[in-house]
Amino acid sequence: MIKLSNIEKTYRTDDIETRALGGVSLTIGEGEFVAIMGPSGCGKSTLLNVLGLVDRPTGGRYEFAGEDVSNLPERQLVQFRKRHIGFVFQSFNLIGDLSVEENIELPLLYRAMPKAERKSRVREALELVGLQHRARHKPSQLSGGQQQRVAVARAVVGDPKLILADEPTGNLDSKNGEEVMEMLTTLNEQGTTIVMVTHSPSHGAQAKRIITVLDGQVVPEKEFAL
Amino acid sequence: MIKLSNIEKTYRTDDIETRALGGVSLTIGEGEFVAIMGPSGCGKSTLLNVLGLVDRPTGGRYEFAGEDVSNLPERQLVQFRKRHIGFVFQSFNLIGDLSVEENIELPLLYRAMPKAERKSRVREALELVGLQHRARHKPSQLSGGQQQRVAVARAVVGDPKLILADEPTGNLDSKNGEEVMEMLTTLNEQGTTIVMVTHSPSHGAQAKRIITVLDGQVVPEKEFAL
Ligand SMILES: Nc1ncnc2c1ncn2[C@@H]1O[C@H](COP(=O)(O)OP(=O)(O)OP(=O)(O)O)[C@@H](O)[C@H]1O
Ligand SMILES: Nc1ncnc2c1ncn2[C@@H]1O[C@H](COP(=O)(O)OP(=O)(O)OP(=O)(O)O)[C@@H](O)[C@H]1O
Ligand SMILES: [Mg+2]
Ligand SMILES: [Mg+2]
Repeated sequence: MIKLSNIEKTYRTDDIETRALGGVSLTIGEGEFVAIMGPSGCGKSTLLNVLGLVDRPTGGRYEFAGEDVSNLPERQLVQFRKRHIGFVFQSFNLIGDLSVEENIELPLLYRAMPKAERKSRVREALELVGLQHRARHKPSQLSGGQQQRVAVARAVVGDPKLILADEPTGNLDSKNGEEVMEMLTTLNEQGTTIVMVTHSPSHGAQAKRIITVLDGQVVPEKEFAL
Repeated sequence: MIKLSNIEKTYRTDDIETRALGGVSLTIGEGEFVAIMGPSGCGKSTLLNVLGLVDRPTGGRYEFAGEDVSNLPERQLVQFRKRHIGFVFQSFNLIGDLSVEENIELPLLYRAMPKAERKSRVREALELVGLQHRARHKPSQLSGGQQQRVAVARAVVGDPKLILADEPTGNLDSKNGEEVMEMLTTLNEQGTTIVMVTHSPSHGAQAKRIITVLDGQVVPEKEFAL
């Protein structure tokens, strides 16, 4: 489903050049549940942003479901992303002026879906993360972990083919963290492909495969068979 | 050093009233290292904001080093806070237009400190969190964990009497997380009082005392002696 070949991502700031990803190649099959782990600053969010069509690579090729998406024009990229991908951002990226339920509804506005169905799906997603009683609040009126759960709800509400989650349990206590992991596992059993960045070894272990990143490169997986 | 008596904090949004803290009383002695734990949304950040003079309680009394600070006028509150308290916010609160080193320097601008000494302290704080090579970057050019480390560096640079840290390792891999815990432990051995909110049981265990919060109330500590 996903094929990255020699992906490069370099950031330039005045005189400093940061090679965030240096020649990353990997394949992720449909229905897989992959965890991405590695030290702070090694390139995990950058990799997820490339996978999620949020960021363009500076080099290399990205094939999604057989289609070369590395050079799609902006408008097509956005359409593709909104329809197929659910993204949980590391810093949530909730819209401050919209209520919790309006935030969660956003991905559904990109489809031809009747209002009644949108409302019922939003309510379902809110119940999955236990935040029904906060539907009308603004993000700034929520705790850190509640904001994170809204971000998770927004990523799953549209039942996307691919869910990319950047540290979805980083601000959650163990019980809420387990509930999010349970939701992701259930979605995966129903066929959703999941790629999750995590710093938690116990949550990483709940995925079916772990990809380790170090200094912008993927560590060859067979090293772990030693 | 810190004495909270019957602290109340209620938020009102249109028709909904949220009692974030309902009658919290606790004492923290100088030089203690306390962890605050509890489920998402139970009131930990609110408690830390009251302790850090970032938020005023809606009821109750707060004595800091013998002085009643519950009703200080705004200007005095800010002065007091800047001089005595270092705060690591759950969402970092870095200033986007300032570089990493300018962000870390901020608490030092509130004192009569010569420029050369400020610069050397900032450099020291950067080295403590391993981000010397990112000094001139803007926060938006850093990874989530790097931003969190800048927030930690800014909290410790002024060598404050009290450090309040709201989930300071939530976005860090185990190695970087351990380095932050080591830094806090060392500061505590040198006499700094530390109150840290954490979701990580292993980091909570490195504190000398754990305060559990549930639904806006402190759970009586002697229950754990059973
Ligand atoms: N400005 C606000 N207006 C209304 N309610 C608020 C506001 N800020 C916080 N709350 C509510 O107060 C309660 C406590 O929030 P707090 O941020 O202290 O939780 P927390 O324990 O830090 O949670 P987390 O572990 O998720 O960070 C939550 O239910 C939250 O929704
Ligand atoms: N806009 C940018 N400009 C310059 N450098 C950047 C930019 N964004 C990211 N970087 C750098 O790219 C590298 C990889 O960043 P990335 O956010 O992918 O790390 P990460 O593995 O997700 O880290 P963390 O675990 O701390 O979230 C980091 O060294 C970071 O400083
Ligand atoms: Mg990241
Ligand atoms: Mg909090």
